[in-house]
Amino acid sequence: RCRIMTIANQKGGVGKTTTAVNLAASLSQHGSRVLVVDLDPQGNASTALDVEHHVGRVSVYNSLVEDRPLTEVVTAVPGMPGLSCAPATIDLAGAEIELVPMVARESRLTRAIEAFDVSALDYVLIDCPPSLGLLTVNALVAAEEVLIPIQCEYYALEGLEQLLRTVDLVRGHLNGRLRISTILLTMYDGRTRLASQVADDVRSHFGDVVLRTIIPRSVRVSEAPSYGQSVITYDPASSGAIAYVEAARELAMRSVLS
Amino acid sequence: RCRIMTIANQKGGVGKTTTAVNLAASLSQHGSRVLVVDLDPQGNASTALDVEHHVGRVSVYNSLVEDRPLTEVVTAVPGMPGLSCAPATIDLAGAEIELVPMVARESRLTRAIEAFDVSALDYVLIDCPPSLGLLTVNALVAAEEVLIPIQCEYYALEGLEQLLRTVDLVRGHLNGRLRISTILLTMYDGRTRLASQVADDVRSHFGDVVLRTIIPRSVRVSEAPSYGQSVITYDPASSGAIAYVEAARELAMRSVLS
Ligand SMILES: Nc1ncnc2c1ncn2[C@@H]1O[C@H](COP(=O)(O)OP(=O)(O)OP(=O)(O)O)[C@@H](O)[C@H]1O
Ligand SMILES: Nc1ncnc2c1ncn2[C@@H]1O[C@H](COP(=O)(O)OP(=O)(O)OP(=O)(O)O)[C@@H](O)[C@H]1O
Ligand SMILES: [Mg+2]
Ligand SMILES: [Mg+2]
Repeated sequence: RCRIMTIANQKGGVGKTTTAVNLAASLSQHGSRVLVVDLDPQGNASTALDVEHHVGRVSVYNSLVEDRPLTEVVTAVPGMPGLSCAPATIDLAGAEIELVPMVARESRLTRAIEAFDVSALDYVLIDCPPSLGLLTVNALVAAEEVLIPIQCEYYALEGLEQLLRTVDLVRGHLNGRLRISTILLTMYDGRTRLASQVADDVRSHFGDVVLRTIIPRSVRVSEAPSYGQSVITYDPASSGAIAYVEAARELAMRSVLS
Repeated sequence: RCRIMTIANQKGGVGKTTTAVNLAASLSQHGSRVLVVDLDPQGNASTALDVEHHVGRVSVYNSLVEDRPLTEVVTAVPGMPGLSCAPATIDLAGAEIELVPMVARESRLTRAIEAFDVSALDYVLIDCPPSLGLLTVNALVAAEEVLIPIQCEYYALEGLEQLLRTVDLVRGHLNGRLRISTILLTMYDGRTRLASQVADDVRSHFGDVVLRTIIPRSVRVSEAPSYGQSVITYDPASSGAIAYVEAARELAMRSVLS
């Protein structure tokens, strides 16, 4: 059974893209077949996976707005067997407005994924932009699980209530299967007391949903995308790579049935 | 003459709020009278300035959607003479959709600011959410200057083209006075080659628009909001505070007439 997971948090810069890319790379290195769907008009996940996404190329935009089959959009990630990507292009920036008057505007991505043969996949990871607009709603409707990356910084807790409320709304009206299955603590800087305070807060509030593995702040993680690689292949021995491999293993062990 | 400046970048987590808050604190400490307008539904700037913004409180939302005068929204920042804030509440999350059918939807903030007595102010700094929707467009229409914070990380350059195009569109159709007056390099981590590469790239591309002052990554900067303070008052001797004071001085020296 293919697990469809949306990586969402409207707070900016918390590690959504970094988590989507590095979990996908690690899962595929251990034999899973993974598709990353890039729903962010900036296309950071497409860049990190070294997948072409210049203006005019067929992209997720075409699947959402013109019902283009995903098979025409999905492309293999160079050098990473088992890993593929449905890239985002800048056209996606206009999609939120274009979708507003459309029929079934919240479930365009669901239709595209259902028409795609996911039986050959183990995971679909959907990277979202930093907002709770129609692109993120489409991702929440298409998925069964939500993974929320939470940066170990003070502002991290402020927007959570709004995100939880949006997930509830989507579950209530659009997708009854949706649940917050995973919370991942990211950019943990052991030098500051603040990071451990935020981590403790999150664990006491969300309990077992929070992965035991914490992703440390690691320069190698932020350097990897400039080489079109995940940190898993760029520097496998770095603390960031080791943590993402651990987190992927923990994620794989948690069955959705739990 | 009051300078109205929008702090925008749709890339998430690049230091928009941190820049708005710490420039405002520094300018007001040196005698300027500054208003911070928080246009981000998460209300991070309101939090950092220790201004009440629970649900139901009058906020920028009411000025945008119900034409409530800004005088009823603006409140003094505790302990910081000369500094005031128009806070954001969670209601603002719905504003983008509510504004879509409204008359003059892009210039609601402009009307609110024009009706407000800015002659008693030296600066209005507008903090934006990480998107290019109607809230950010309202900010771009209301302002004469745009300050773009650019994080010294790889993804920082990806979304810039889209931002520049949006500024051009607003200047062409909605606000002929608008110009990108300032670019500020943020979260510079001297330990990585990547940071200096990004900084060099940005300088060679934008020239003198880029402030000479660079904001270093500094733990004290990220701790300050948890005390409801700017880093300027939380730890004035920290590298982050010193850099923001320098940046504020440089900004003040650059007259808009240049
Ligand atoms: N563990 C880490 N250590 C160091 N840097 C990191 C780490 N995780 C992410 N980063 C860096 O922090 C920045 C923000 O991360 P990322 O872009 O993944 O966040 P995001 O939530 O996807 O942002 P957006 O809200 O814009 O989509 C990037 O420059 C990234 O390289
Ligand atoms: N110079 C710095 N050194 C260390 N941490 C910083 C620095 N500047 C900002 N931060 C931290 O990085 C995170 C992102 O900064 P901030 O929230 O200001 O960015 P933003 O662009 O406003 O984010 P959003 O896109 O969500 O509005 C915050 O936790 C902040 O405290
Ligand atoms: Mg991202
Ligand atoms: Mg912000």
